Amino acid sequence: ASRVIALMNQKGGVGKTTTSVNLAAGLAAVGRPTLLVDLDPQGHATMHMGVDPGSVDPSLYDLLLDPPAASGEGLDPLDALMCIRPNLGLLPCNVDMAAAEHELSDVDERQLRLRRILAPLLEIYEFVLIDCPPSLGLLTLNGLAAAREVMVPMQAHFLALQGVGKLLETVTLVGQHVNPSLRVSGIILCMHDENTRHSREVVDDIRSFLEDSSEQDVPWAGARVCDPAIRRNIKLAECPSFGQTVFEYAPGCPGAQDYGALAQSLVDEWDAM
Amino acid sequence: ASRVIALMNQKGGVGKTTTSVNLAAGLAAVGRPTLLVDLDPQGHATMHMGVDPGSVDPSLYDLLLDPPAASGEGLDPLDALMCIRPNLGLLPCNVDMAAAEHELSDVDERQLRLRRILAPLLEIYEFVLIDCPPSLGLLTLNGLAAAREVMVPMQAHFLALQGVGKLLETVTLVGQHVNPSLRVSGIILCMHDENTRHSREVVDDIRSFLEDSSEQDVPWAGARVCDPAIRRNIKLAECPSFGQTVFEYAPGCPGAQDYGALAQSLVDEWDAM
Ligand SMILES: Nc1ncnc2c1ncn2[C@@H]1O[C@H](COP(=O)(O)OP(=O)(O)OP(=O)(O)O)[C@@H](O)[C@H]1O
Ligand SMILES: Nc1ncnc2c1ncn2[C@@H]1O[C@H](COP(=O)(O)OP(=O)(O)OP(=O)(O)O)[C@@H](O)[C@H]1O
Ligand SMILES: [Mg+2]
Ligand SMILES: [Mg+2]
Repeated sequence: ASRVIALMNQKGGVGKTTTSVNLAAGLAAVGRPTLLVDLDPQGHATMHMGVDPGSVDPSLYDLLLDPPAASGEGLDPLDALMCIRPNLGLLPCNVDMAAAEHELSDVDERQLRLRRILAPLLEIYEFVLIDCPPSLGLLTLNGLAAAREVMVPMQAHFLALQGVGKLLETVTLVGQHVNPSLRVSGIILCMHDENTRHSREVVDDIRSFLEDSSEQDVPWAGARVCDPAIRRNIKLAECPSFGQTVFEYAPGCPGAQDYGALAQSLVDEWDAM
Repeated sequence: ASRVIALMNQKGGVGKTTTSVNLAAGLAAVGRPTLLVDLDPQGHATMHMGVDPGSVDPSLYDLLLDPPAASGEGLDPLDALMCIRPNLGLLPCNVDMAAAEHELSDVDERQLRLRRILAPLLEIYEFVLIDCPPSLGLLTLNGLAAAREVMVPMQAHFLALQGVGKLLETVTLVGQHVNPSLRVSGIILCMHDENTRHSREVVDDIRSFLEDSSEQDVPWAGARVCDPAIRRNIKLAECPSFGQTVFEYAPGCPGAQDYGALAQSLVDEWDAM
């Protein structure tokens, strides 16, 4: 079995890509075969790994338009798959993916295409991380339909809390219609200022909300605030410009420590199941 | 004449709302009649001023659906206008505005509605700041069509640079089709870490790009990096939860100093024209 995680939050700039890339790299670094899926037309995860979205061919976009079918037709995901680091594969985005939301809007099984693309790849990869775009549109819905769990990167700020209701409502709808086993397993605190009272208050807010929900029949009943939080660290903002993960760019810096520890906690939790 | 500024950036979480609110408050504080327009269905600017988007009636949304017409029909903007502080008016968002993009998609002059709403208000307000949503959709296009200048809040990070091309392309298109006098007048550096080499390099990148464009026939030929940059300051993330501007919540803190100085620079520039 594989652990398939959608890194999702419709709010922009909260750390989805930074988390997808560096968590994937952390998992690969401890020997777990990991697949990173760049589901965002911005192509930031692809760029972050040093791949140029302008020259990717074929890409995840091509697969979404022509996914593998039971009949054997459709593109083979292995053609788009890039083995970019030891233990780390990438399904890259290319610049045309901006058209996907529109072009997929009235095709068959439009929410299930990514699930079909990933099915054969689950035999190769133990962990799959899906970097979602900052929206609740068709691409994100594909991410949620293909995943088994959702992790929500967010900042511990008041305004960041405002979108959480809508996010959970979307996860619930996807769970009801196309993916009954979908769970929210964690909140990942990104760009975290552990020293401010404001952050602590917002985190307390999140924790008490999750405690209240733990006895209800909701997809986030088992969710927790992930440990550790990811501290703000300029190295994490620098390494994308070099096409590197934080482990390559600045091993041992706080960003590498935090994502490394978070990756290890995901592995330990998985092995214990 | 009035200075009508769209605070625009399709990237999420870059400081559009924090800038719209605190710059508007800074202008009002030095005695300039200022209007804050909450064009974002998230309603964060409205909340930030202590107004509940769930109970606003009528709202900017109602005006967009039924704007004032030459015939005298349509809603009166003064009905939706809220005088929320000395010298500071608000055209508030309400929760239904999420439907606006869809409902406006095939009406007459769908990009020009905000311009018609603002026209009578320019007799009352010297400065108008329009808080745009994180998208390039119909609401943002209304903001760009109604404005005379665009200011772009952004973070001095590599990944933040990636969306700038698309942003400028959109401003150019709006300029060509509906608003020939639209200019990009400034880049506002938000959440700025002045002490890191990475931020300095990105700012140098931006400055040299603007210098190269200064002789071209493009809408950003006159744009500059605004001074001062707005430093990261937790007070700016805290005050929205109290429905206060930073000047009310923590006068004298770095966030108040920076937005106060930026407001003063906009006033000085305007008075000198
Ligand atoms: N812990 C951190 N410390 C410092 N900078 C960070 C950190 N995490 C992310 N960043 C920077 O913050 C910005 C936003 O992060 P990121 O791109 O990962 O967010 P996102 O949610 O994927 O954004 P989008 O919604 O546009 O896809 C980027 O410039 C990134 O380099
Ligand atoms: N200078 C700053 N220092 C600290 N926190 C800040 C600063 N500027 C903004 N923030 C915080 O960062 C987050 C994003 O800011 P803001 O909401 O203003 O961005 P935005 O571009 O309007 O986002 P959206 O795209 O969702 O509308 C908020 O939680 C805000 O309180
Ligand atoms: Mg991203
Ligand atoms: Mg905003």
